[in-house]
Amino acid sequence: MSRIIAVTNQKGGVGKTTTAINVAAALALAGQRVLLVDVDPQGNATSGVGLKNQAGPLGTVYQALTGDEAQDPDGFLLQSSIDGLMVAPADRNLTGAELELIALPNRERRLADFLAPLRDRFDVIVIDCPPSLGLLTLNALVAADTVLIPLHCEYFALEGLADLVATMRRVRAALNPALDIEGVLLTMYDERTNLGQQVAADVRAFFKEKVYDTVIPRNIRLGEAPSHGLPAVTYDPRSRGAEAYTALAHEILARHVAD
Amino acid sequence: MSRIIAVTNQKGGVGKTTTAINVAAALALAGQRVLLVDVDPQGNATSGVGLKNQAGPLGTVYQALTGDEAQDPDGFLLQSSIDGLMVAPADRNLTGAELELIALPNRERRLADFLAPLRDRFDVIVIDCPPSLGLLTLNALVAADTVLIPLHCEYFALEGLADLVATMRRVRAALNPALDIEGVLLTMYDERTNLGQQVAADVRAFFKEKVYDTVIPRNIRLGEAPSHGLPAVTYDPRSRGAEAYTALAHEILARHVAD
Ligand SMILES: Nc1ncnc2c1ncn2[C@@H]1O[C@H](COP(=O)(O)OP(=O)(O)OP(=O)(O)O)[C@@H](O)[C@H]1O
Ligand SMILES: Nc1ncnc2c1ncn2[C@@H]1O[C@H](COP(=O)(O)OP(=O)(O)OP(=O)(O)O)[C@@H](O)[C@H]1O
Ligand SMILES: [Mg+2]
Ligand SMILES: [Mg+2]
Repeated sequence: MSRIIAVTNQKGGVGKTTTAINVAAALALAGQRVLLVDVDPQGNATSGVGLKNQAGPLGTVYQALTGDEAQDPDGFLLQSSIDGLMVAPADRNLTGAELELIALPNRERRLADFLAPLRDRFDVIVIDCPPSLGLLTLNALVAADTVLIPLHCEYFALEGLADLVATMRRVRAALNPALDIEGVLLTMYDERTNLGQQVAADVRAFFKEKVYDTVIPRNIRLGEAPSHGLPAVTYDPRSRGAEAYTALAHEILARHVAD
Repeated sequence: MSRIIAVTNQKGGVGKTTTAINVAAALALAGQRVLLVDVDPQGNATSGVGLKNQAGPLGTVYQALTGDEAQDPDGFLLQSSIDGLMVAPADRNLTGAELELIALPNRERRLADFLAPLRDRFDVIVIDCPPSLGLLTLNALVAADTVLIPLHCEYFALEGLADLVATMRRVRAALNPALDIEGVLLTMYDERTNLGQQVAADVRAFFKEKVYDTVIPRNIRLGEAPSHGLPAVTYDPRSRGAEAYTALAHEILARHVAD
């Protein structure tokens, strides 16, 4: 079922990295062969799985995107601490990549070209995106089959959805006709507040069955896990946050079986 | 005391916009002449003060940055609902501005040139930045006298500080020698968690007296206010969030008197 899923939302701090790490790890724990690709210059997904400042034999995602196209993709992958989970790490050189990519041929497809030969070795490839709609996110939208959209149930997060949906429409028209929504995930959900309930109702009305049944509650263990270099699903598997991401991974798998 | 303060941190969702809006509004309510400049393509600061989809007679920040340099800056300003607070609104065209600015002369100084003639009409100019270290944030760092860094007391937010400080050092060396730190603001602080206390202790050890005494607690009214198009300091002035931002505005003023 080799599938490339871009985890994206240009609104900052909505749980993209936390979702990418924990979905990738939970799918690996469920027996899938998973690759986590970090295209965010902040490198939070890389450090969140304990690989901060590490690179493959040929380098990081930065070299994979800006270097010679004939490189062996294996040279950019690292084994994580979890069986079945490999990682293509980021480094802060990616900050400059947006400017460098502009001058390169094929600038929107460089990530798609890098991942193409890896497709048959992984069941799922998860891409963590930066909080913007620039060339790095564009590369992820061109490479991906589907987009998983984490959404913090607050007003500003709702506002940004229209921009994201419009960008996806433009990518579909010009660069990646098959791009679809994998799902919309409500994160840091606090059912006690009116705001949370209102935004959740608006999102379900707009995206309908694309909204996952699984909702991620606010849970401090999700905030603590990265400082230990571990996904929450291995750092504290019985926490509410870890259990929610494990349920989400199973919901994602069940949706594909139904396909 | 005309001062240009860039509110920036490339980490997403740490409270940049909430801080920019409420500091600008609280300073205006304290009798200062304030301009709030929105250079984030998301336009959250613009909608957070009730000016969504509005533009000045000559346009928005997008036109001010990419258009002809001889334009009258007044043509890009709007009056907010608060006496003493003017706004230079953003629009989503700014998403493309990063690519367009690259080809323009003076590309890092276009915001500085736009704000220069406005300096003597305002006591404080507050710039809300996007969650990245691209050309829009670079323009803000070149235009600013100081940087106000909102920091969410969590692991990933701490990680990004090194990149921000390194970028400021590069800007100081090449483009804006006087750039200094206005202050570091602890936001969404929850003193009940170990993580919050640990990160706060690390930040105070590193930034010392630059860290504001005022700390912003997590407070739902700060999340609700933008959906009413009002800063929290006018939407619900007695809320813990509004009182904290009012205290912060007075701490900022007191620090300048001491200069
Ligand atoms: N459900 C949750 N409960 C509690 N804390 C969470 C939850 N999800 C994420 N966090 C914390 O909130 C912060 C923001 O999450 P995260 O970094 O995953 O968001 P992001 O969308 O990737 O941010 P950016 O836009 O900067 O890439 C992090 O410190 C993370 O640890
Ligand atoms: N102290 C607080 N208590 C509760 N909610 C808050 C607080 N500060 C900000 N928020 C809410 O958290 C979310 C993130 O804040 P905000 O949008 O200001 O961050 P930002 O750094 O500007 O994000 P971005 O990186 O996307 O520009 C918003 O929904 C906001 O309403
Ligand atoms: Mg992230
Ligand atoms: Mg913002």
